[in-house]
Amino acid sequence: KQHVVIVGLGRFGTRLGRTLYQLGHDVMAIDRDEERVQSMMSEVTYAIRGDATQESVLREMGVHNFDIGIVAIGANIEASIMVSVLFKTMNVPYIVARANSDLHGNTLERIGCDRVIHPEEESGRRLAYELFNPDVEEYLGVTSSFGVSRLAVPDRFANMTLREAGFSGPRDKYRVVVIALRRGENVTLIPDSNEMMRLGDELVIVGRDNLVQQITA
Amino acid sequence: KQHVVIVGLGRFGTRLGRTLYQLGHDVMAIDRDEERVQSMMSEVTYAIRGDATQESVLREMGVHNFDIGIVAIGANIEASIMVSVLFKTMNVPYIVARANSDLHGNTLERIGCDRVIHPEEESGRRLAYELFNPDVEEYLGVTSSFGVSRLAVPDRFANMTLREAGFSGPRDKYRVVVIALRRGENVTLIPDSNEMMRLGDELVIVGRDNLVQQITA
Ligand SMILES: Nc1ncnc2c1ncn2[C@@H]1O[C@H](COP(=O)(O)OP(=O)(O)OP(=O)(O)O)[C@@H](O)[C@H]1O
Ligand SMILES: Nc1ncnc2c1ncn2[C@@H]1O[C@H](COP(=O)(O)OP(=O)(O)OP(=O)(O)O)[C@@H](O)[C@H]1O
Repeated sequence: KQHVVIVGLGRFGTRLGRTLYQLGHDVMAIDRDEERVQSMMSEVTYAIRGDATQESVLREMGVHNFDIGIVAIGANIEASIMVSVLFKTMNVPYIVARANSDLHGNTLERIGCDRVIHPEEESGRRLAYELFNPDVEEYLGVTSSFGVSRLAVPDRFANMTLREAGFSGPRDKYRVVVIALRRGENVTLIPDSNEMMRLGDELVIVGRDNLVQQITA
Repeated sequence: KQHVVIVGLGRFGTRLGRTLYQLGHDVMAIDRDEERVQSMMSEVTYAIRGDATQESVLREMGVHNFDIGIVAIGANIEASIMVSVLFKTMNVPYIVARANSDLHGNTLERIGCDRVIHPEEESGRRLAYELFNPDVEEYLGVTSSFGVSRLAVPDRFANMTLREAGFSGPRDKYRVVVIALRRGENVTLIPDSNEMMRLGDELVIVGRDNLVQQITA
C-alpha cells in the first residue's frame, strides 16, 4: 500500500487518483479549484483545496511524508515545473509528472522527475497497434513486431476447443500462444488445448503481430 | 495494410499517424494548420492542408475510399462532431474519434463512432497499475486484479535461471507465469525454467498483480 499525493485534478489526475484509491492505496489530491476538490472528496482518501506552488501549503499537508508524488497539471507549464521542483526539494522519493510537450517533458526530466508521462502520444501509439487489428481490445508491446494482445473470442470460435480452433501447444516458439482464457472474473493461465471457448470469453495471446491478425481476420 | 485518414495533427493524431505509417499502413493526414501539415509531410503517405468540416474537401481527398477514419481533433468539440458526422455520411467503415470529456464521448458514440478514445483517462488508469509496481514498464489488464506485466529483469536475478529465481512451471494456475523472455529483438515464448536471465533482459509475466509485486519488490 503506497501513499500517493496527486496535484492537479484534470482528467488524467482524476482518473489516476480514483484508480489508485480503488487499488487500495492512500491517495491525497490537491487542486486549487474548489469544485474539482469537492467532486473528488468521496473518491480518494483526502481531497484538499490549495495552491501547490506554495511550499508552505505542501509542507502543511505533509507532502514530504509521501512515497509517490504526481504532478498532474497539464496546460499550466510553469506551475507544473514549480510543483515538480518543490517535490524534489522536499525529498519525495518517486516523482511522476505529466508533460504537455517534448520540451516540457525534457525540462521535467532535467529537474529530476523519475517518470514523465505524455498521455496523448502514448494513446496515439497504442491505438496504432490496436487498429492494426481492430478486434484487439488492448495491446502490450514486447518488441516492435511482437506483442501481447487481449481480444474477445471471435464468433466463429464459439464452442470450439483451442485445439479445434487451431491453437498449438505452449512450447511452439514461432506461433501464437494463448496465455490466458478469461470468463467473467475467472482466469485460466496457459489453458489446456482441450479448453472450450464460449462467446463472451476473452483470450490473451502472445506472438508475432501479423499472426495474431490472422486469428481475428 | 489499411488505408487510414487522420484529421487533426495534435500530439495524439501526430503520434498515431507516424506509428501507423511505420507499421506499414497507408496514412493520409489532414489539418488546417499549414505548419503542422508541413512537418508531417515526410512521416506519412500524404499530408494535406484543409478544413475537414467541409464535405467538398473530404470528398475531393477521397475520404469515402478509406478503411479507417480518425477524428483526432480535441479542443474544438464542434469541429470534432462535424467531421465525425461527415465520415459517417460518407460511409467510412470504421470511425475512431478522440473525446475531450464524457459528454463529448457520449455524443460521438451516439453519432455512430465505432470507438471513442479518452487519452488522459486511459493514461491515468494505466499509470495507476504501473505505479502499483514501479518496476513494471507496461501493464495490460485482464481482470481487475490480474494482468500481464512487462518488466526489466531485477538486478538480483541476473545470471540466475528462472527456476533458481523461483519461477515455477507454466501449468501452475495460482502463481505467476513467465510468458516471454526478451533479449534485444530476440523473444523466447514460455521459456524453459532452465533459461538463464541476464541483466538487460525483459520478462513478460502474467498473474495476480500482488504476486507480480513480490517479484520486483
Ligand atoms: N498551482 C496549482 N495548484 C493546484 N492545482 C493547480 C495549480 N495549477 C493548476 N492546477 C490544477 O491542475 C488541474 C489540471 O490542470 P489543467 O486542467 O491545466 O490540465 P489539463 O492538461 O487540462 O488536464 P487533463 O488533460 O488531465 O484534463 C486543474 O484542475 C487545475 O485547477
Ligand atoms: N476543421 C478542422 N479541419 C482540419 N483540422 C482541424 C480542424 N479543427 C481543428 N483542426 C486541427 O486539429 C488539431 C488538433 O486539435 P487540437 O490541438 O485542438 O487538439 P488537442 O486536444 O490539443 O490535441 P492533442 O491533445 O492531441 O495535442 C490541430 O492541429 C488543429 O489545427
